[in-house]
Amino acid sequence: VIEVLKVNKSYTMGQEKLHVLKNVSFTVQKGDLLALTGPSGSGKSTLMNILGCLDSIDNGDYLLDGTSVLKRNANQLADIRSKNIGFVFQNFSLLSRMSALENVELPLLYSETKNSKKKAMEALDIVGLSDRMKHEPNQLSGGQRQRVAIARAIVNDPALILADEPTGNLDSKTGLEIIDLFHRLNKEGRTIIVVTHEQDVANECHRQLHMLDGVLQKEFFKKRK
Amino acid sequence: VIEVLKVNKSYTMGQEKLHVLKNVSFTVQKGDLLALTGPSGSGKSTLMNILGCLDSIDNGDYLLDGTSVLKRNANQLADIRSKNIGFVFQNFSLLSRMSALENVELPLLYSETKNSKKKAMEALDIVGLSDRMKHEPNQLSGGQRQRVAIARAIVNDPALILADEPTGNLDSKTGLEIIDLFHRLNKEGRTIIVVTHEQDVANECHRQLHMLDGVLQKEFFKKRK
Ligand SMILES: Nc1ncnc2c1ncn2[C@@H]1O[C@H](COP(=O)(O)OP(=O)(O)OP(=O)(O)O)[C@@H](O)[C@H]1O
Ligand SMILES: Nc1ncnc2c1ncn2[C@@H]1O[C@H](COP(=O)(O)OP(=O)(O)OP(=O)(O)O)[C@@H](O)[C@H]1O
Ligand SMILES: [Mg+2]
Ligand SMILES: [Mg+2]
Repeated sequence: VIEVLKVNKSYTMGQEKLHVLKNVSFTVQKGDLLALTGPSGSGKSTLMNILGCLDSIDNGDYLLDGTSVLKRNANQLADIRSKNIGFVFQNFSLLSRMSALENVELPLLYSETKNSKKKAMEALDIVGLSDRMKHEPNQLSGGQRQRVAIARAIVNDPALILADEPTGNLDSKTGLEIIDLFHRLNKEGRTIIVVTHEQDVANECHRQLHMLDGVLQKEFFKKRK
Repeated sequence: VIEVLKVNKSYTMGQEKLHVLKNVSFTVQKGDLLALTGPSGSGKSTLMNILGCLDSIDNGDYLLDGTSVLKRNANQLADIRSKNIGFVFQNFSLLSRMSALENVELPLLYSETKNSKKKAMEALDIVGLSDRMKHEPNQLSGGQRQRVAIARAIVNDPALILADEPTGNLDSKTGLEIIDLFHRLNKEGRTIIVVTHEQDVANECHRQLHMLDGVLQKEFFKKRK
């Protein structure tokens, strides 16, 4: 379960201070499938990086399964990330000198999981890239790189998946296959938060949170699928 | 005017040869606004890189304003790119150590255009980023980086604009502003080719070419807007 309590986050650049997240509060239950929408620059990725324990907050609190992340040290946060959270980065963040397979296998090596190569191949097969395993990122199309990033995020069977614009570079058919994948993973009990600017992707989620200029809007509740 | 004649392009990786563009032929008239669509991995960016004189072809021909690019040397191609073509890269290709303003100003410095700073500021203002001019790419959101890439492509008033997925990271409202911008530039007589996987962006164009597995499909002609 995720509890975000009055989180504020600012970036300081020289004299300028940008207040990007303003008193953001919301709760996510285990097994939710939630869309986070909002204009470009509204603070979605900044919030996702905090949820993924990749960035700090200025004030407020963030509880993951009841424990505040402020009470955990860097090693504990790294441990939580590698075991429980799968993160799809908006800019993919693939390692350029490694093949698609090696990129997807990396989280399994960190968490010392067995059969890492076989699991990485299965994840690439699920996103439709079993014929591109040996390609390095610069030998792949934009949407193929994005799908490698998705495969890497799901390979470790995480309890929480945070996907930042996972279909931005995909055509509708391939994009729907990824949404179907998220539905399947969600039915297995995984909690999923998807940042998207495509309304038909947001409509596929159970809940939708909308961000405007760092302020979370009143939630428009949807019926469960 | 662009004439693509039976272009073939393959990538060789070790023992494997990937035939990515297969006998691609089409013509674009001056002042056309054309959408290029197709599934992820179908060859759109590969074709765009050839049109932008950034990549070579294996056989066939590509005539730009009546002259084959095969007959031009590297200096001439660089000259054509800097003066006549604006390219929006799918992965933005911004220089990380330079501010948004410096990134947009760069093409003007190459072509020794006057008032480069003022023109760069105007281009950033057109894409809605006049309050982010001093930010470096890693201090910008995904969609903001994409808009800096668009500003850089238009700053030199190019006759031909090649935009590879220019709205992939933008919310609908910001995306429509970019499409409106392309409409305005097209009405001024510029030729524009947009790769997109968003059907409503493709519908805003005069023509639509669809790529499937490296083969250009029969064109579905639309009435002029
Ligand atoms: N440098 C390379 N070496 C080997 N294969 C490559 C290389 N670059 C691209 N490819 C392959 O060529 C095919 C076409 O790639 P391209 O980037 O043109 O696709 P695309 O239509 O732009 O896809 P997307 O919509 O995902 O961006 C892909 O299957 C890709 O794996
Ligand atoms: N490191 C940084 N330093 C300064 N400002 C930053 C930094 N990172 C982001 N910003 C600013 O914070 C704001 C929010 O950025 P964020 O990436 O969260 O937006 P977003 O909602 O994900 O946008 P998009 O949909 O375009 O990806 C933006 O206006 C951006 O310019
Ligand atoms: Mg973002
Ligand atoms: Mg592409």
